[in-house]
Amino acid sequence: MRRIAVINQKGGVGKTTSVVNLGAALARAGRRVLLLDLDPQSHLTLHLGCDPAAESGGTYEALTQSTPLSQLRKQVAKNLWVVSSHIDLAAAEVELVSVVGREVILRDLLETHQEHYDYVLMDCPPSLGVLTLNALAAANEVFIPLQPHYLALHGLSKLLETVSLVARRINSQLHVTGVIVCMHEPGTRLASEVLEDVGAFLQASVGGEQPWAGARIFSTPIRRNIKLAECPSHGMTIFDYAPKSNGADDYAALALEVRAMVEGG
Amino acid sequence: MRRIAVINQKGGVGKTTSVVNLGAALARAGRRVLLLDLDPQSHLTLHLGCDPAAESGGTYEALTQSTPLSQLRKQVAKNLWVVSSHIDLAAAEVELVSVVGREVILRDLLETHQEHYDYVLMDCPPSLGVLTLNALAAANEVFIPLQPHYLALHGLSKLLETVSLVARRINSQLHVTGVIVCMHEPGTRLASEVLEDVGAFLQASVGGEQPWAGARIFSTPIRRNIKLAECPSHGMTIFDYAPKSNGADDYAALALEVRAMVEGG
Ligand SMILES: Nc1ncnc2c1ncn2[C@@H]1O[C@H](COP(=O)(O)OP(=O)(O)OP(=O)(O)O)[C@@H](O)[C@H]1O
Ligand SMILES: Nc1ncnc2c1ncn2[C@@H]1O[C@H](COP(=O)(O)OP(=O)(O)OP(=O)(O)O)[C@@H](O)[C@H]1O
Ligand SMILES: [Mg+2]
Ligand SMILES: [Mg+2]
Repeated sequence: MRRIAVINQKGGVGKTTSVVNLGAALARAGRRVLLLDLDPQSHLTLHLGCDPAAESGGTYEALTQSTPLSQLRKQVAKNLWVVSSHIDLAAAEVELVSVVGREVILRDLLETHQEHYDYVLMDCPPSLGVLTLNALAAANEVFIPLQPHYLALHGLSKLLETVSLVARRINSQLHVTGVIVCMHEPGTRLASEVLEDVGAFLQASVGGEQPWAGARIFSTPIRRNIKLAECPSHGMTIFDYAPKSNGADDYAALALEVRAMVEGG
Repeated sequence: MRRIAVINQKGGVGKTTSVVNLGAALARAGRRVLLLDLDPQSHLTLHLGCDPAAESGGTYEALTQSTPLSQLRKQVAKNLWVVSSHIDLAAAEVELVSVVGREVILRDLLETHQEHYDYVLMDCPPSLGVLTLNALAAANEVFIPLQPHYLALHGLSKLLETVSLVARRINSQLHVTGVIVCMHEPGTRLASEVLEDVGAFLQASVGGEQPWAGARIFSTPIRRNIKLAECPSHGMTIFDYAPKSNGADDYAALALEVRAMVEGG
């Protein structure tokens, strides 16, 4: 089971859009996929047409009451399940401040969840607080959506510092698999300069000890495509909303690349 | 002195870009402007070419030690000062959890700051936590940068709820002046649909009691323009980096509109 934390503390870089559409592409390829919404703003939940205020509860109940995930998950498509979130989750940051083992609550729940999934993707808020820490403690891989704009590299090193800390103190299995280039504007000098810098940074880590040694930039960038911004308003993934769009092509190609890393195809 | 909190809990919608370039446009028009970086990620600080780790301190020292702003501010251009931030500020959320009056620390500092400014603009992180609450308690106006994408309206009502709470319990002077349309893609159906909805929502509040009654959408949208994404890498505002670009035109026009609201010109 590949448990993937999708993180970037920079806002609006494509985390949610990537979790939804990469998750959907993997499900359409026949893999069993569970998506977890760890953002109190519930964008993943809303994007998939679910109700944040669902009676049955979501990630808030999971983190504060250890409610089993099997009670909280909801099927949204063939092979695709989601555990939604609600604004109450914002209170979890403060409520969990002095709870012992507050970063590993989600990991314990995933370990006891009897269902077998091929992929668990965790959508995180734009911060490095306790919600993101739970995802990092529960994950074995990290994917980093990144918009090729100036401050991307600045945020990346801070992010990797946090990953290192979690890997050292809490979760020795954690490693960064790769960076997903999102909202890419091909042919612009800014994008190519930023990606050169990110590539050089990752290259310098090869053979080292850090949890991002060997991390790559996924070779499929996700191009800027208005269809990707439109499909949340219909509660759909890009494959239902605009299956012939660049957005659909790019996320399908990314899913192939992700699967090929371990499945060989 | 117009004290303006620039807020939106949605990530990456143009808060920092707007504080930098609207602030710069107002300074170039001869107004005295103070910018406050309330984001632990220090993007405002970096965008203006300042060092987040400045020896002299920043908003973290202001909030946790009540260091006077006159000791913390730094001049970055004619008529333009900034109080920078540092990653330590992330700790403030937790450090201030049980401090009495934790939301009004900044307001007290602004009130004792002897300098006269025409405008104070406060750049907030993508959250509604204690840092944003401090900005709302210290402000008399709220500007809301908004990207005309689907989830904009969903976030807006949550945001206005928070503004209401602060206005009722802490700061009766607080009112929402307007929404700044950022990263606008003219001619797209998504943008026009979202803006229609936002416009209708604000229109419905006219004549009411809420702190956003009478809020408008500023008539100058800021169009998507790669120059705006490039200038942070040079530590410059758009007016120094690309004075003839659409980005410069749009922020200059927005500044005129902002000034005309009270100065009549
Ligand atoms: N490739 C793309 N082309 C066009 N629009 C996109 C693309 N990817 C995402 N968007 C849109 O950009 C906005 C930000 O994307 P998204 O919400 O996925 O980012 P995020 O990193 O999850 O943000 P947050 O930090 O607030 O959680 C959304 O309105 C989304 O619909
Ligand atoms: N009008 C525009 N055209 C093109 N790029 C833009 C525009 N406005 C902002 N950007 C770029 O988009 C990204 C997000 O903008 P910005 O950082 O100002 O948003 P923010 O709301 O402050 O984000 P955060 O929530 O992370 O604080 C930045 O890389 C910025 O340079
Ligand atoms: Mg998101
Ligand atoms: Mg910002």
